[in-house]
Amino acid sequence: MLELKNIVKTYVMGHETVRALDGVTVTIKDGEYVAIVGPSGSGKSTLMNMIGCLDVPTSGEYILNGQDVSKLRDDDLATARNKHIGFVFQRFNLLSRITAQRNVELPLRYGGIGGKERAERAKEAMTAVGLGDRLTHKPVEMSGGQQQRVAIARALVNHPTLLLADEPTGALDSKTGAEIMALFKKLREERGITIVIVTHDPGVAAQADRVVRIKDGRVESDTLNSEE
Amino acid sequence: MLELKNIVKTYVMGHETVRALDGVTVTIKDGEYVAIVGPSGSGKSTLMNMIGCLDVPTSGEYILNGQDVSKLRDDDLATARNKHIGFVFQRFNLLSRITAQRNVELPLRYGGIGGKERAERAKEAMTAVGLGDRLTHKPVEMSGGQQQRVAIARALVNHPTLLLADEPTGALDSKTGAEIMALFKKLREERGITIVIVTHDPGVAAQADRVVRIKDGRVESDTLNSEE
Ligand SMILES: Nc1ncnc2c1ncn2[C@@H]1O[C@H](COP(=O)(O)OP(=O)(O)OP(=O)(O)O)[C@@H](O)[C@H]1O
Ligand SMILES: Nc1ncnc2c1ncn2[C@@H]1O[C@H](COP(=O)(O)OP(=O)(O)OP(=O)(O)O)[C@@H](O)[C@H]1O
Ligand SMILES: [Mg+2]
Ligand SMILES: [Mg+2]
Repeated sequence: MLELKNIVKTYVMGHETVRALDGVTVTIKDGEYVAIVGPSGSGKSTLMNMIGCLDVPTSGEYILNGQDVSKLRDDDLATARNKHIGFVFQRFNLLSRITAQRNVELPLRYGGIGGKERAERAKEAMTAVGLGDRLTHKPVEMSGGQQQRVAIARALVNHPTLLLADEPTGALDSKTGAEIMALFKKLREERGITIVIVTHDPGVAAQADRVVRIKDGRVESDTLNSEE
Repeated sequence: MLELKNIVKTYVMGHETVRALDGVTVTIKDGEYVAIVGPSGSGKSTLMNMIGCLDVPTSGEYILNGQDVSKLRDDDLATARNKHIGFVFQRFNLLSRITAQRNVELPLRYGGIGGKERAERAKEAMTAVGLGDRLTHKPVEMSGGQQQRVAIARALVNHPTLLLADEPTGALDSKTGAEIMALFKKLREERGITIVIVTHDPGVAAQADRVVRIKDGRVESDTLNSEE
């Protein structure tokens, strides 16, 4: 369970201060599927960085699985993040000069998993996203949508309990996008993982249990999707 | 007028050869508004790179404004490209450590435009995309959608006659995306520019005059959008 209480995040640049998050309070239960929507620049990615322990809030409280994240030591935070959280970044953040396979294996290397098992799990994740035949290609040798799917495979390879995906279908055509969404749904049903997804695609948001709308760094609304 | 005749593009990687374009023939008239659609990995960005003279075909013919592009010398090609073509890359290709203003001014620097005029035109382009107050911020200090809009401003700053945009609304929410599409429409009406846009958003494709559908590196269909 995630509990964010009155989270503020400001960025200071010279004389200017940008208040990216202006007091966000939101709770997400285990196994829930939540979509975060909102205008460009409203704070969605910043909120995901907080939830994923990739950045620290300026003020406010974050309780993850009963622990106050601000009290954790750096290496405990890194272990918790690497073990439990899979992150699909909006800008992919792939290493463009190494193969897709080595990109996908990276979380496993940090986790101390051996070479043979790493290779097998990387192949399984790449096949799940429709790129089983591209393991030896580098991101610079792939299309935008293919790179995005490598980023998704990397987020899934460690079998996370919490998947954070920042516009995971942004570079995909509707058919490929639907395949990725079906994969996420399957993971939730089979493994009970918690999914938080940022999207500006109304069709994707409609598949979540809840939609949290962000505007100017605040929660504007938090509504349950009715059963179709 | 652009005329591509039987364009083939292959990428050789070790023992493998990827045939990204497998004989594409398409003609685009001045002032036309054409959308290119198709599955992830089908060859859309590769085709845009050919149209924008950013890469050379493996075989086939490309006639741009009556000139055979393959016969042009490199510096003539660079001048023609910089003077007439504005390009919005799928992966933005911004310089992340310099300000948005300097990013947008870059095409003008290559064109030898003086500092004062550069600054004015950069401000005009950034205001047109809704980021007039972000000139001094660097791409690393901006959201994904804001970075995309900087990339759009940079493509427009040189008042190109041909605008090539590879998924220009991919990182934008529907409202911001609609504002960018309205801006493109206005430029077409006021300046008569030719627009070629890659998109996987059906709403965006519907606004073009024609939709060229690509599949496995070939033109699958080329249809006129009926007047609403
Ligand atoms: N530099 C490269 N080296 C090797 N292969 C490449 C390179 N660039 C693209 N490809 C391959 O060429 C094919 C077409 O890629 P392209 O980027 O044109 O696709 P796309 O239609 O734009 O896809 P997307 O919608 O995912 O952006 C893909 O199979 C891709 O892997
Ligand atoms: N490193 C940074 N330094 C300064 N400002 C930042 C930084 N990162 C984000 N911002 C600012 O914080 C605000 C929120 O950005 P964020 O990336 O969270 O938006 P977003 O909702 O994800 O937008 P998009 O839909 O465009 O991706 C924006 O105004 C942005 O310019
Ligand atoms: Mg974002
Ligand atoms: Mg592409």
